[in-house]
Amino acid sequence: FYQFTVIGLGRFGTSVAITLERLGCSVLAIDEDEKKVEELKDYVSFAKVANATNINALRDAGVQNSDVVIIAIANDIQSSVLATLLVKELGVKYVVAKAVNDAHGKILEKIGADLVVFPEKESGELLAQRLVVPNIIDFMELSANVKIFEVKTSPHLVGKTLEDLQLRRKYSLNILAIHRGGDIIINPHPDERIEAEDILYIVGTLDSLNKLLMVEN
Amino acid sequence: FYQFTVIGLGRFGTSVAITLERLGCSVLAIDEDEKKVEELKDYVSFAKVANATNINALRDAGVQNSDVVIIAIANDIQSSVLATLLVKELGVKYVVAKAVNDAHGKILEKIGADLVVFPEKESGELLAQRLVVPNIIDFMELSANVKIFEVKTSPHLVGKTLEDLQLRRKYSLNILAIHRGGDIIINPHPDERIEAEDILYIVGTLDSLNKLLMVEN
Ligand SMILES: Nc1ncnc2c1ncn2[C@@H]1O[C@H](COP(=O)(O)OP(=O)(O)OP(=O)(O)O)[C@@H](O)[C@H]1O
Ligand SMILES: Nc1ncnc2c1ncn2[C@@H]1O[C@H](COP(=O)(O)OP(=O)(O)OP(=O)(O)O)[C@@H](O)[C@H]1O
Repeated sequence: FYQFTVIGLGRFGTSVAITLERLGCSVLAIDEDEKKVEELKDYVSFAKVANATNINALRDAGVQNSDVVIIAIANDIQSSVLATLLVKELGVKYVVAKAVNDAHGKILEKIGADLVVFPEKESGELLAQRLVVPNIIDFMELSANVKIFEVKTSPHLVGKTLEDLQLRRKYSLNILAIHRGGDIIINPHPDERIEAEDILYIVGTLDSLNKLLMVEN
Repeated sequence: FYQFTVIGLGRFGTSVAITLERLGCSVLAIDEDEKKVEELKDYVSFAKVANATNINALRDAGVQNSDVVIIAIANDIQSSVLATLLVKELGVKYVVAKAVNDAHGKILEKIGADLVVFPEKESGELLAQRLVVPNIIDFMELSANVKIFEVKTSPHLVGKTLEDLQLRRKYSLNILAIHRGGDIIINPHPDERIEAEDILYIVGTLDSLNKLLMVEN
């Protein structure tokens, strides 16, 4: 597994650091705020106080030994940009940087960030999709318009078989899996009958999914 | 489609509002900061300046006519909690509130939020998963340990058929779909041969996916 450094222990940075450790990685967590480092030190492999706009502080902390560095300083655009530049100068191969808007994102790309992320923007888009079709729990993009949707079963689907519903012919939808109780049924048969608590994994467009879920509602 | 109100036009709230409009919904965007309202008014159906901790201001703005209200005020916990309480008092059926930490989230639930979201925490977890297995573009949870992973093809998989790989027998993995160029192949046949630019949609645990992608690397 790779060695990671997370710089900036706001809500986003903290979540990245904790999740990486939970997945079995070794994380070096850095923040200039001693209090933030103190709060996190029991949850990560290494936690150090350092100002990420000071290249010596970064070197002393050992950042150059990381395969991946995540720069999660957000509101201070100048510090975020400078820290990204310095971490690249230290020779780190893969640098991820959080941006607060498109302009900030472009600057980060220009100065060498390998991946720019917009956490609030991405989670806002995700929530909006989940709200537009209330049954949608989550989704994953397959292409510009086609997604895999994780949906709660609508009452009017309960008791019907997949064949009754004619998902492919009537709605151009494909059901990939059903999560029922503790079981996952992959590629369910046409005679599989939908039950009230089923979670369905369906491929198609949002429009066709809407048609399926809105029918008889 | 439902009528939505978004209160609090930070990065998260703005993203929710714009995405809802893009999906065809009608959005009322509210913020106490005139500048934020001004910046968004060309992208939403209605944009009004209002202090969300004032019930008369909310009523004048017409918030009670919305089916769903998203309260995206974050750093000011007191305002976020009061706004949530007032919006519920106005009779809005479904209220989503952004929380900055677990304590804030518990308070919001207690005072009536129907859904509490932690955008920075959720996107931090997502990024961490994407980084641990570098091929992972995205994933969706099927159950506590099983996920649908969207992955880039590893070089050592290219040219092999699904049957060669014995995904089910060797790795307990199932390939649900292949995204190749503009096409999506659902439930590919065992004789399907993997190509260099394929995006694979695979069901299984992170551990088994890791084994598949790390073999011969
Ligand atoms: N030069 C620096 N060196 C190290 N840490 C820094 C530096 N500048 C800012 N930080 C730290 O980055 C962290 C995140 O910063 P910021 O306040 O921009 O994000 P935030 O909006 O709180 O983030 P989030 O939305 O993820 O909660 C803070 O804990 C701050 O102490
Ligand atoms: N009482 C209130 N009534 C209306 N709007 C409010 C009120 N209090 C705060 N806001 C607005 O909520 C918005 C978001 O607030 P906040 O600063 O907490 O979030 P943020 O950290 O910038 O959010 P994000 O992380 O989504 O960018 C701001 O635009 C602010 O003007």
